[in-house]
Amino acid sequence: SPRVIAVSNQKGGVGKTTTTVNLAAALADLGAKVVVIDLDPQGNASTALGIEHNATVQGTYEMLHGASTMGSVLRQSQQHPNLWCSPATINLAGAEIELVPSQQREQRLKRAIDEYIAQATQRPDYIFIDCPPSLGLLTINALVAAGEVLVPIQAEYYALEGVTMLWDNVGMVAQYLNPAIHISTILLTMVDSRTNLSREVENEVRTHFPDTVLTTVIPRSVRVSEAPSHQLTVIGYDNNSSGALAYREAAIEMAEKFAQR
Amino acid sequence: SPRVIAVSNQKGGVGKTTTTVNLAAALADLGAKVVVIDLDPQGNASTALGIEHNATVQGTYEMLHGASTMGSVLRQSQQHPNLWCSPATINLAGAEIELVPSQQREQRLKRAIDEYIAQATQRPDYIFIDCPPSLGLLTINALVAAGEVLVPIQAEYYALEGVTMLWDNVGMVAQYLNPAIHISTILLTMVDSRTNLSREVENEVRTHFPDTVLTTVIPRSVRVSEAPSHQLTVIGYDNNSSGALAYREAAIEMAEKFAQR
Ligand SMILES: Nc1ncnc2c1ncn2[C@@H]1O[C@H](COP(=O)(O)OP(=O)(O)OP(=O)(O)O)[C@@H](O)[C@H]1O
Ligand SMILES: Nc1ncnc2c1ncn2[C@@H]1O[C@H](COP(=O)(O)OP(=O)(O)OP(=O)(O)O)[C@@H](O)[C@H]1O
Ligand SMILES: [Mg+2]
Ligand SMILES: [Mg+2]
Repeated sequence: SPRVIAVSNQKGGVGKTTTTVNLAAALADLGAKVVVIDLDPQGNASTALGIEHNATVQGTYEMLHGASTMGSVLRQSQQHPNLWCSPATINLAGAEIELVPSQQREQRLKRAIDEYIAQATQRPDYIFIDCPPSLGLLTINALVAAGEVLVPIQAEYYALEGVTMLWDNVGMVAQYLNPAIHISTILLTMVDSRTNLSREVENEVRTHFPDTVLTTVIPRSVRVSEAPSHQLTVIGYDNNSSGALAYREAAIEMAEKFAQR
Repeated sequence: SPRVIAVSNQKGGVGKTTTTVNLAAALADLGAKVVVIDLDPQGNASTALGIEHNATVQGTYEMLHGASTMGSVLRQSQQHPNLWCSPATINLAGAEIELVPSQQREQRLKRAIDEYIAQATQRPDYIFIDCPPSLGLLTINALVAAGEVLVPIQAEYYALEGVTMLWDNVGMVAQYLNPAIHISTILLTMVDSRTNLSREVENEVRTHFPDTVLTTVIPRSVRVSEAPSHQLTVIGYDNNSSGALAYREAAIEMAEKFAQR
């Protein structure tokens, strides 16, 4: 059955979206069937994959409210044919407040995914969920639906400070809502080996999470940040750039690590 | 009466906290009395100002629930004696869900600030509110309590894409909850004039928001990102660095612009 991976970190701007779309693209180009669920009202993952997400589009919002099935909202990426995306529209911004008083508010995403997997003619190999920078109901839905969490950590001081909070929250979800959820993977992003700060953060992370952090790190590279303005992943925008290479390596390392579990 | 400024942008990692603490520090060092309200459960502003914010501390959470007054939770910065901070503790993470069913849920912060201003022996000149990267109830509370919004925009593609969403949200709060709220200031952060992307984003912002964006921009500078690991603002950490200089200039430009209104 598919690997369902929530990409989460409540710290903002650490590379959640960039990691989601580029790992997904790398795995899709290797022949895997990959789904990306954009769960962030900003819709950055939808933008990076070139998927329309104006307010009239049916997407993740309708899926959470049970108005549409996941199968009906998935859109295929032009650039990576094995990659499908459930777009985030502006309506998603209201979902957190709307869901608070509703029934089974934490299980909405899980029910939609389980239903999709049960009826899909070709089951996906990977389902990535791009989370917003918070630990509210949208992220809780992702942590309940997923089997594992991938945490991007930017090589900066604040990003390190927030990891304990995230670790505790995943623990709470595991205790009360989804016993399977755990942090399986940490990926260091925007690493700049020329600065002391970046090296110090990397050392800290490797010391505290030796079995979880990938050997591959993603370097800071302007090609990575240029790609979304062309509605492309960096894999599609400049496949020989240091960022594209690093994401392809990280995808392979992640797949191999899982196989050896 | 004091200028109450919400520093907000739902895009994560654009420099909200860094801008809040460094503008506040620059104004405090010029002799103004400044208050920073840390409204982000991550507590990054509290960290940068060297203010204790473990779970036992009374802070912004207690203030929102009416359990403590603002005057009783404010702590003085060691480094900048004119600067006081209401710390964010981990309890704040639950506040968004807790506040949804409560009375006057959008007015909690405003009531606490108004009460403080009414009874303070020495009124502050500035109150900055550091918002989390979302448009949920915490940020709505800030937009209701404040008289204006300062929007940091990182010189990156996604940061530009999110501005319309923020603009619309501020408009909604102005229509239904706080007629005074408006985006008064845009500050470009992490500008790297060597890259096309950065120059293009700056041009876009200056074209679309000519009267709102400050002339001063904040350059990307590793000294800025090193400062919080020493529990210091960059003004206190390396006052001659390009980042410190830029934040001092931005503070003066903001004060002068307001005076000429
Ligand atoms: N390796 C990299 N090199 C250079 N820039 C990068 C890299 N990774 C991400 N970026 C840029 O950094 C910014 C933050 O990345 P991204 O938006 O993916 O983070 P996020 O965690 O998804 O943010 P949010 O918290 O808002 O969801 C973006 O402008 C992105 O283009
Ligand atoms: N001018 C700058 N030069 C270099 N690094 C910077 C600069 N401004 C901010 N940073 C770094 O970029 C990261 C993001 O900044 P910051 O945390 O202030 O953004 P934020 O918008 O408050 O994030 P969040 O959305 O999580 O609240 C931090 O690690 C910070 O140290
Ligand atoms: Mg994102
Ligand atoms: Mg912040």
